[in-house]
Amino acid sequence: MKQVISVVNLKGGVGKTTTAVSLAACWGEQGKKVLLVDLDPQGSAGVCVGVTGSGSELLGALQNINALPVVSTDIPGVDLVAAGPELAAARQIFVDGPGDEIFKSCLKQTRGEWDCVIIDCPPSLDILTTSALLASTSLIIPVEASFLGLNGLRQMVAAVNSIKLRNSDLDITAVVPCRAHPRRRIHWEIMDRLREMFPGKVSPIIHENVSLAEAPGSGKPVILAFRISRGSDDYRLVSLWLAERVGLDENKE
Amino acid sequence: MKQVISVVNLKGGVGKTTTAVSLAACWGEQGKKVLLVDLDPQGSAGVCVGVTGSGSELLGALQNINALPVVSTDIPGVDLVAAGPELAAARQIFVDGPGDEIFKSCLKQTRGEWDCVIIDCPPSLDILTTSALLASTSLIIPVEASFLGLNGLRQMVAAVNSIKLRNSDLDITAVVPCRAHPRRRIHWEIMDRLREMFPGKVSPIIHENVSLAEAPGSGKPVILAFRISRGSDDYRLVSLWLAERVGLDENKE
Ligand SMILES: Nc1ncnc2c1ncn2[C@@H]1O[C@H](COP(=O)(O)OP(=O)(O)OP(=O)(O)O)[C@@H](O)[C@H]1O
Ligand SMILES: Nc1ncnc2c1ncn2[C@@H]1O[C@H](COP(=O)(O)OP(=O)(O)OP(=O)(O)O)[C@@H](O)[C@H]1O
Ligand SMILES: [Mg+2]
Ligand SMILES: [Mg+2]
Repeated sequence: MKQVISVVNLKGGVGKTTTAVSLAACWGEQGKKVLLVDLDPQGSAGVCVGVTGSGSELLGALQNINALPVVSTDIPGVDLVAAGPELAAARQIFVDGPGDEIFKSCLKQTRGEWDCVIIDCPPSLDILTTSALLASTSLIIPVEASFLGLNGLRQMVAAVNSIKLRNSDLDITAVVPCRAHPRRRIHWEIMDRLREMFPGKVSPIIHENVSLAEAPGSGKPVILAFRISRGSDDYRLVSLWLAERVGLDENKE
Repeated sequence: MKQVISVVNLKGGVGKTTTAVSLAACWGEQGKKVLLVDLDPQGSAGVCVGVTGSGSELLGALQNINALPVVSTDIPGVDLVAAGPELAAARQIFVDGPGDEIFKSCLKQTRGEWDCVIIDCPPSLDILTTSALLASTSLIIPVEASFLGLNGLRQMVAAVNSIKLRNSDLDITAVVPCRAHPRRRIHWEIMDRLREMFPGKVSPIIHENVSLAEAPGSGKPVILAFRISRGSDDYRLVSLWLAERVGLDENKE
C-alpha cells in the first residue's frame, strides 16, 4: 500500500504548502515518484510548481467520483493534481456524511506508479481537510513556533483523534517546525512544548529564510530555484529524516 | 451608522488576528469604544486578549438569531465576542442562501455604545467570512509581501466584488503590509504590485518583529505587552492612518 501523506494544520501560513512542495521535490531528487495533490482552493501548491488552474477538473472528478486529474510537472519525479478557486464549491456540495469519503475513492481509482502521495491541505477543518485525513496513512504537521500556533495545534490533534475512529491507519508521523527563528526566546519555549506533546516526532527545524519566500515566484521548489541555500539544506535534511518514518527508504527491488 | 470593519484575507498566517487585535487596542487607547468580534473557530483573537472559549455561546446566538454574546476585556475600550472550536459547526448549519445574512441580523440586535466593530475572519472564503463581508461597511486586508500572498489576494478581490452585489456599502478601505522584511528584494517587488492594484489604499508597513510574535503569549495586545517596541510603534501609526479612512477621527461631540 503506497503511503498517503497529508500535510495539514488548521493554523494559517505555517508552511504547509512550502513543506508539501519541498518534500515532493526532495524525494523526486532522491529517485522516488511522488503524486502531489493540492486540496486548497487557493491553489498555492500549483503556483509553487508553475501550474495554475481553476480547480474545475478536480471538482468535476469529485462530483462524478472519477479518477483525479493528474498532470506532469517540470520537477523530476513529481506529478500534480491541481486545485483552484472553483474547488471551494466542494464545501457546499459534499456537506458531511459520506461526502467526505468521496476523495478517498477518487484517489483509489487514480492510476500511476507513485511511491507516495502528498496532499497539501487548506487552513481549516472543513470537508476538504477531513477528506484528506480519511484517505491518509500518515500526517505531517508543519508548525510555526508561536503561541497562536500551539493553540491551533491542540484543536488539530482533537480533530485527528476523532477521524482516527473512522480511519485506524491514520497516525501523526511528524511535526515539522517551520519559519523558525532560533535566536528568539519564544522559539525554545515552544520547541520544548512540542517535544513534550509529540515525543520523538519533532523533525529538524526549517529556518526562516528568504530563499523560501522567493522560490514560489519562480514557479519552482526551493531545491531547484536556489540549489545552494538554507531553505534547500533544511528541507533536504528533513526529507531524509522523514523518509524512513514514512517507509520510503526501503529499496524498491 | 457605526463602522463595521472586517479584517479578512483568504491566505493564512498573514497577520489578520494580530491586526484586528492591535487596531482595537490602539483605538481603545485613543479613547474610542470598540467591539472586537472573533469569527474564527481557532479563537485566536480571544487568546490575544486573554479570553478563551468553546464558541458554543456564539454558535447558539447564530442558531437562534439572537444578540451576540459580548464580554468585557482588560483592554481599555475593547469588548469581545469570543469564538472557539464549536463555531466550526456553523459551516454545516448555515450552508449558503439566507444563512449568510444571519450574522448581520445578530449584530444589529447587539446593544452597546461602540464607535466601531472589528471582525477577525478565518483564512477561508466560507460562510463565516461571507457573513462578515455582508455585515461590513469597510474591509482591511492584511497582506504578507509574498508571491503566494498575491495569488490569494486576487481571489479575495473577486470574492469581494461578488459580495458587493448584495452589500453596496462594502468597500476595501486599506491593504496593510504585515510581517514585512524591507531588506528583501521581494518586499519592494510586491509593494509595487500592491500600490498598482490598490492606489492610495496601501497603509504604512508593519515590520516583522519579535514583539508581535511574543505578545499573544501574554494574553495582551502588543501596545500593552511591549509598550515600547517596533510592533507597538507600527500599529499605532497604522491605527492613526486608518482612523480618518474609516471615519473614526470625527469628534463625537
Ligand atoms: N522557512 C520559511 N522561510 C521564509 N518564508 C517562508 C518559509 N516557509 C514558508 N515561507 C513563506 O511564508 C508564506 C506562508 O507559507 P505557506 O504558504 O507555505 O504556508 P501555508 O501553511 O501553506 O499557508 P496557508 O495556510 O495559506 O495554506 C509563504 O509566502 C511562503 O513563501
Ligand atoms: N509583524 C509581525 N512580526 C512577527 N510576528 C508576527 C507579526 N504579525 C503576526 N505575527 C505572528 O505570526 C503569526 C501569524 O499571525 P496571525 O495569527 O495574526 O495571522 P492570521 O492571518 O490571523 O492567521 P490565520 O490565517 O491562522 O488566522 C502569529 O504567530 C503572530 O504572532
Ligand atoms: Mg498552503
Ligand atoms: Mg487569525
